[in-house]
Amino acid sequence: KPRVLTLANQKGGVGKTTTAINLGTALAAVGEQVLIIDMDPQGNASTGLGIERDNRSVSTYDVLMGEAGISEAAVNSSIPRLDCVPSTMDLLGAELELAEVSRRTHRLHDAIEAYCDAMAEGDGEGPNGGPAYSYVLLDCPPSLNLLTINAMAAADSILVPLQCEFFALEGLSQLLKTVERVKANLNPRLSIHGIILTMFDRRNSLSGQVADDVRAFLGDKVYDTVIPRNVRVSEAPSHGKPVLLYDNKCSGSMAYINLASEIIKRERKL
Amino acid sequence: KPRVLTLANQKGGVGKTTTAINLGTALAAVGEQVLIIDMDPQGNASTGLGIERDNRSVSTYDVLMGEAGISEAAVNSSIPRLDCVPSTMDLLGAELELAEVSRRTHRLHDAIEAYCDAMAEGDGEGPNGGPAYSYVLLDCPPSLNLLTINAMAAADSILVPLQCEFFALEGLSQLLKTVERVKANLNPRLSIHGIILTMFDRRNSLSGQVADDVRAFLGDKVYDTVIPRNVRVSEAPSHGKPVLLYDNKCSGSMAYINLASEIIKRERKL
Ligand SMILES: Nc1ncnc2c1ncn2[C@@H]1O[C@H](COP(=O)(O)OP(=O)(O)OP(=O)(O)O)[C@@H](O)[C@H]1O
Ligand SMILES: Nc1ncnc2c1ncn2[C@@H]1O[C@H](COP(=O)(O)OP(=O)(O)OP(=O)(O)O)[C@@H](O)[C@H]1O
Ligand SMILES: [Mg+2]
Ligand SMILES: [Mg+2]
Repeated sequence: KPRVLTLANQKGGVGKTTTAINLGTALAAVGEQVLIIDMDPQGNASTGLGIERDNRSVSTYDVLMGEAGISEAAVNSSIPRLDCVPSTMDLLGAELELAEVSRRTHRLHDAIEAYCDAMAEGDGEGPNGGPAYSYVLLDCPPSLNLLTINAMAAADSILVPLQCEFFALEGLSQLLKTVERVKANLNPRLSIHGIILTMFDRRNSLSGQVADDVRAFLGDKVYDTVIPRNVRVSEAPSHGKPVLLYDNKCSGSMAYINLASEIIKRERKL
Repeated sequence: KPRVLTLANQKGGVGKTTTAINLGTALAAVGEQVLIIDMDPQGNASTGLGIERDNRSVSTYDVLMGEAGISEAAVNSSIPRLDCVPSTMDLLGAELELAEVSRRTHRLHDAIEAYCDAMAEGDGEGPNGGPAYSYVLLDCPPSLNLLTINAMAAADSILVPLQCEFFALEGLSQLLKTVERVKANLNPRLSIHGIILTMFDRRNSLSGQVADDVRAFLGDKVYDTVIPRNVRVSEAPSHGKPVLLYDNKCSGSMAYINLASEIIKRERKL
């Protein structure tokens, strides 16, 4: 069974998509079979992985509506061992369309279960004939809506990217409350994997203050690795590549490689 | 009747709240009576204006539910001629609670109309005995949900903050489509006031490319004023102040003052 990790934070622009893409790439680089499911109608994760708009004929929307399985929706990215279920703007309508549907909070959970069952029955082959996924990453939109709830209900654990800025701190306690509620009512196995400090700017004393506050509040739930603000990171998506491929020597890439090894170490201890 | 302007963009972290706070402050500084309505459950605009969590006993949630009028919900900020209807996390439940209610897309529009009617009947006095508002600014959450639709249905015009980054460009055409749909179905007077380029970084060639792309695509819908990335802007909210008060000589403040005068010039031409 794959480990399912979700990137969530209702504050916008904190690095959810950038972390999903680069953590996924780093895990694939060390030999894991990775699937990224884009749960955001904006489709930034799909674009950042180089999946053109006209190569999204089957998407996350179809999976949530039950019209396609995960194997059918997954497409190869240009990165070995990294597939993606892309998203389109159709996903905007999902919340309304699922309002009256049973198990509307578990549509994604059920789709992943169906994929696992098919894997168990079959010859252990994954989609497109490849091997089975060992990691599934879920990239969430910036809200606590049905799409994010579906992701939390399907996940084993949640990674919280947190921008080192004042407004980003405000939403943290609400996010943690929502996680507790999902754990109590929808998904008892959901845990907090950790908090990732992103866009840390050494020149800006605010970054340091926010980092200190978060570590004081959450202790070792906060990863040691801090992702610096690094212009190469924001340039990479316009080339349809993760920064790890666009410029693997820049400070952003080094930090994502360190983060991946830190996460894998934590995974091994679990 | 006040002019109602909404700050909207479903991409997260592009500067919606920062622009609402600082544009509101600049308009108040030149003598306008301004109300900012915080439509985001995160409540960043309320916090950035220094409104403590325990001073939000009446909030945007109550206004949308019809349990309080705008006059009752508005509180003074520390800035002369600038009031705010604060928001709390209760607003997260509004979308579900309004699902079966009639005119659910026009709850805010109807509340503003009721305020205008009360003003016309009364002696022209605004809330807390002050004068009537000439500008109402609406700060939206990062999504195209019922809260943002309510803001667009209530607005005369929309201002679109656009971060000079690649992912931010991706969502622009979808946002413009949504505006057209709201204009056709819910609010025929809705127009696009303009696109504000934010967090422009001179050291980063990507900023220039994005700015050029947007100007090529939308021409003079894009304001001349560009808001630079400036660390003083991100420090100000931790002091509960707009950057215009926190450091009125920094490049961020100067840009917001220029933006306000450009917007007022456009308003005069309308
Ligand atoms: N370490 C970094 N250094 C510089 N820029 C970054 C970094 N991480 C992310 N960015 C840029 O910041 C912007 C926001 O990041 P991203 O889109 O990943 O955040 P998000 O949380 O997924 O946003 P949304 O809430 O809209 O989904 C993007 O333009 C991205 O390229
Ligand atoms: N010109 C600027 N220079 C530097 N930092 C800025 C600038 N404008 C905004 N910021 C910071 O960037 C972050 C995002 O800005 P802001 O919260 O205003 O965006 P938003 O679009 O309202 O976000 P959300 O989508 O979560 O509502 C904040 O931490 C803010 O302080
Ligand atoms: Mg994203
Ligand atoms: Mg905001």
